[in-house]
Amino acid sequence: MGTVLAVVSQKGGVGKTTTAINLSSALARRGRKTLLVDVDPQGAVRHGIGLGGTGQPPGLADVLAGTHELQDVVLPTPLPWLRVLLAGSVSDSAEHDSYRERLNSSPTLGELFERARTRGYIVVVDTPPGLGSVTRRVLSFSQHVIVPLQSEPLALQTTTQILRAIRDASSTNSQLKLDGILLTMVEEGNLVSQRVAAYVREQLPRELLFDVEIPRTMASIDAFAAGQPVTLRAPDDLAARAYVRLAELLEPGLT
Amino acid sequence: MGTVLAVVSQKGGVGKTTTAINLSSALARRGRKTLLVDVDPQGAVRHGIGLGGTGQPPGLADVLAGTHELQDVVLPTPLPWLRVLLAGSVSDSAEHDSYRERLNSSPTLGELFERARTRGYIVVVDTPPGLGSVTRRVLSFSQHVIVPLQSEPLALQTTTQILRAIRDASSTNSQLKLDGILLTMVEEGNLVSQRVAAYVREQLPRELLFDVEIPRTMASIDAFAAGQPVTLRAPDDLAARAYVRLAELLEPGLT
Ligand SMILES: Nc1ncnc2c1ncn2[C@@H]1O[C@H](COP(=O)(O)OP(=O)(O)OP(=O)(O)O)[C@@H](O)[C@H]1O
Ligand SMILES: Nc1ncnc2c1ncn2[C@@H]1O[C@H](COP(=O)(O)OP(=O)(O)OP(=O)(O)O)[C@@H](O)[C@H]1O
Ligand SMILES: [Mg+2]
Ligand SMILES: [Mg+2]
Repeated sequence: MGTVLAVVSQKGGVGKTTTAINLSSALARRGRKTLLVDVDPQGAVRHGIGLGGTGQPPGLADVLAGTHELQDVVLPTPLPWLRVLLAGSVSDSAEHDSYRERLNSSPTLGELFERARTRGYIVVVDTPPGLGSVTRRVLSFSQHVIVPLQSEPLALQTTTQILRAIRDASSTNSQLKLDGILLTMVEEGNLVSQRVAAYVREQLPRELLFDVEIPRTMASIDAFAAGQPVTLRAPDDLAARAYVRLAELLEPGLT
Repeated sequence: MGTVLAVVSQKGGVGKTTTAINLSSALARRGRKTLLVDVDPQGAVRHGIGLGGTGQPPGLADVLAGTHELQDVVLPTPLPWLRVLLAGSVSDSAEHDSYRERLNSSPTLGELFERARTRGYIVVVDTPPGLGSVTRRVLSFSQHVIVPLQSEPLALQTTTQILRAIRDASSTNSQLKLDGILLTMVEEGNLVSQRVAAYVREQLPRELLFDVEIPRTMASIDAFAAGQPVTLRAPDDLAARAYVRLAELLEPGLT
């Protein structure tokens, strides 16, 4: 039986998409059947895995709109054990609304997760920033959740809301477990970044914070520009190695 | 007659809040009556202007919920010409939903903008990331909009959706004008950041991109940690000076 792991945050730009892409790649490299699902209408996942180009390849939004079948939009990747379901065509404001409405009222997302789990997939879900209905819908179907936290001032303040949302979600979804908070973009040589990281480490209970932290690296930015997970493009990079360790840490619990 | 200027972006963490805070401070320093309004339930504005602390001081959400009067929640700041309306108490997921619903169905936001404009205020509005109903609601009432664009790979791709949303909004709001795209967090010494900035400058039509660009500076991060706009805390800092120039550029058109 597979499992669903959501990557969520209130704050924008903290590394949700980068984490979803690299964690799922690292899990697949360990030989685990992994399905990366992008539910963010922004559709950023496609860029990080080389399916960028112009326009949006079909995905979840098109299944919800009824123009595509689920099996036609789940795509293979260069990694044998990694499949991906992109966000799909959500190009203007009106479409964003109908996308959200359909996502929240249709059984499609829950059914897709169920099917993937039955086939033994670890489903890694990239979500939009903020505490919206899409994020809560995903949490209602998830068994695991991780929260990236960017190593910048007030990182903790912007985490309280999402932690509360996760507690709310667990009250109606008893299977949901917060695996941990992941410190990201910890910048070597940046005193403020280092101070914030130290502060976060001392403020959060040990079980709430992952031992693994993702450093801010040039290779990470490069990799995204090249449309490849940094874990594949630059495996010796410190961020790449950290994501591999994170997958190592999480994997036993993802069954 | 005052005017409403919205700061919007699809992508998270690109500097909307930092821009809203510093632009409004710089406009106020020029002697213009300015009202900074936070419509993002995340409520980040309060941190950047020293009203952080624990919990959320009352604001827009409380007016919408009917527990506070508008005049009681518009706050003074250390700057004589700057007032601020915070996001207010939106602490859990259920409250996020009702907040959005009320914001979009109640006349409150439009009325507040109207009243501020009648009194000659420039209203600077900080919005949540993404192309949600809140952002579109704000655009329907705005006369000006600026779009921060973080100097990182694929910055342009994540801008097409918000530009389309602005065009949509202009078709029903004929007063809405896109003042420009603002390159932010341009990092000196970071080759990728510099390359992206160069690429953006060559790709975008000159009238669409501000000549002013906001560099990534330690003082900016410091200032937010200290709860003060960088334009006030470190006026010689390059980011502070850039925001002052931006206010200089924009001000004549904001009447
Ligand atoms: N370890 C890292 N080192 C350097 N840059 C990074 C790292 N992780 C992420 N980034 C960059 O930071 C930016 C934000 O990351 P990302 O898009 O993954 O965040 P996000 O939380 O998904 O954003 P959004 O809220 O818009 O969905 C991206 O440009 C990304 O390439
Ligand atoms: N010029 C700058 N130099 C250095 N750091 C900056 C600069 N501008 C913004 N930052 C930092 O980058 C982070 C993101 O900025 P900010 O919160 O303003 O973005 P945002 O678009 O409002 O994010 P969100 O999508 O979550 O609302 C913050 O930690 C901020 O302090
Ligand atoms: Mg993302
Ligand atoms: Mg913000």
